[in-house]
Amino acid sequence: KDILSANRKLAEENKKLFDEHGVRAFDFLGAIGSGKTMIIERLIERLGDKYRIGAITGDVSGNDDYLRLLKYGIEVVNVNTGKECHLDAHLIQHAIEKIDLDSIDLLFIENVGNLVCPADFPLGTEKRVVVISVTEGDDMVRKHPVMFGEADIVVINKIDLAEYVGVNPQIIISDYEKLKSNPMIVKTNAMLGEGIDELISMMEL
Amino acid sequence: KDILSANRKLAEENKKLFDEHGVRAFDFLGAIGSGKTMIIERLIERLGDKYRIGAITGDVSGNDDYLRLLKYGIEVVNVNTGKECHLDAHLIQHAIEKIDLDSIDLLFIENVGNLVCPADFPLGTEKRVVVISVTEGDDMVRKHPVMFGEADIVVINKIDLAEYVGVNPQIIISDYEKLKSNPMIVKTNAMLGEGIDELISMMEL
Ligand SMILES: Nc1nc2c(ncn2[C@@H]2O[C@H](COP(=O)(O)OP(=O)(O)OP(=O)(O)O)[C@@H](O)[C@H]2O)c(=O)[nH]1
Ligand SMILES: Nc1nc2c(ncn2[C@@H]2O[C@H](COP(=O)(O)OP(=O)(O)OP(=O)(O)O)[C@@H](O)[C@H]2O)c(=O)[nH]1
Ligand SMILES: [Mg+2]
Ligand SMILES: [Mg+2]
Repeated sequence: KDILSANRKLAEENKKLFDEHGVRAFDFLGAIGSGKTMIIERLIERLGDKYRIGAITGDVSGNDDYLRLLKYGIEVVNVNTGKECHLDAHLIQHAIEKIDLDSIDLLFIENVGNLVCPADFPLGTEKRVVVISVTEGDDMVRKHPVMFGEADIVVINKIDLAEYVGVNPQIIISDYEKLKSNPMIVKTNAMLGEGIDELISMMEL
Repeated sequence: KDILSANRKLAEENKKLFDEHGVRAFDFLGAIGSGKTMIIERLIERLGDKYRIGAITGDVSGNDDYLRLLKYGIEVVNVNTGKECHLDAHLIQHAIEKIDLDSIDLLFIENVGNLVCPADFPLGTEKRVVVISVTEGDDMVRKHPVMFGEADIVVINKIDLAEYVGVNPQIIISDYEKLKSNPMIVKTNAMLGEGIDELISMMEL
C-alpha cells in the first residue's frame, strides 16, 4: 500500500531530525486506558532532573492527556487525529515543528489508544513501548500478534489488579516470549511507581 | 465517503433480513478488554432458557472469544478482520449466511475492541451497546464523543475496581448525559453478574 511506504519514508525523515538534534524519541502505544499517560508521568518524575523532556500527546479528540503532562512544566504538543485511530509520521513531522528540538534531550510520544492500527505506522522513534493492562485480560498478545511483533519493550501495567480480574501475568509473558527471541518485558504498577526503574534501564536512560 | 455509504446500505439489508426472520440483533462495542465477552456470557446465562441465542465474535485474529461462547452450546461464528480494527456490515452479511436465522431469536455480535473506527460502521442491529471499564479512566466519553453519540446503551463495567483506579463513575455518567438527551447507562460487575438484570431490561429482553 502507498500509505504505508509513504509513512515509512516520513518516519525515516523524523528519525534523521531526532538524530541531528540529539533527541531520543519513544513511542508509547497501547489499548485505551492501559496507563500510557501515567507511565509517562512516572518517567518524567524520575528523569526530569537528568534530561530535558518534551512530549506529544495523541488522542482522537480532547486535551485531557495534554493538560496532565503540561502540569510537569515540560513542553507538550497535543495532536487530535479526528477519525484516525493512530498517529502517523506525517502528524509527528508537523508536531515537532512546534518544539525546539535543541532544547530537549528526550521526546515521549503518547499514541492513540489502540492495539491495531498504530502497529503499521512507525513514527521514527528509537523504541516502541507497548503498554498493556492486566485488566484487559490475558489474551492480549495472542489477539494482536502484529502489534507485539513490532514492540521493542512491553509493559504489563496495573499489576496490582491482576488477582481482581483473574489474570496470571505469566500467560502474557510466555505468549510474548513465543513471538520474540530477545523479549524485553516488565511488570509495573504506575499508580505507585513500581517497576518504573526497570523500565528506565530497558529504555537505556 | 463511498465506504461509509456502501456500509449503511448493507447494514439496511442486514436489518431487513433480521426483521424477516424475527431475529433481534445487538452490537457490543467497546475498548479492548472492557468486558464485552463476559457481559455476553452473563446475558447467555440469564436469557438462554427464554430465547434461542446465536453469536458472532469479531477479533483482529485468534479465536479466544469464539471458544468461550461455544462453551454455552450456542451457535457461534468467528470473524477475523486481519488489519481492520472494526467489523462492518459486509463481514456480518457473510457471517449470517453461516447461521440458520430461523433457529435463533437473539443474535449477539461482539465487535473488535476499539472505541474509534467501529462508530462509523453500523451493522444493521437493533441496538448498539458500548461497554467501557472503569479501569480505562474517567475520560472515556470526553475522548470518544462520536462512539458515545452513536451508542443506544452504555455499560460501565468492572465497577468493583473503581476505587483501585481512582475513578468516580459519576463523572462518566454526567459526561454521557451531556451528549444524549435520554441516556441509558448502567453500572455492572460482569464477574459477579451485578447490574445484568438492569441491562436486560434496557435491551427490552
Ligand atoms: N490500580 C492502578 N491503576 C492505574 C495504574 N496505571 C494507571 N491506572 C489508572 O488507570 C486509568 C487510566 O490511566 P491513564 O494513564 O489515563 O491511561 P492511558 O493509557 O493514558 O489512557 P488513554 O490515553 O485514554 O488511552 C486511570 O484511572 C489511572 O488512575 C496502575 O498501575 N494501577
Ligand atoms: N473485576 C472484574 N473483572 C472483570 C469484569 N468483567 C470482565 N472482567 C475481566 O476483564 C478481563 C477482560 O474481559 P473480557 O470479557 O475478555 O473482555 P473483552 O472486552 O471481551 O476483551 P476483548 O475481546 O479482548 O476486547 C478478563 O480478565 C475478565 O475476567 C468485572 O466486572 N470485574
Ligand atoms: Mg493517556
Ligand atoms: Mg472479548
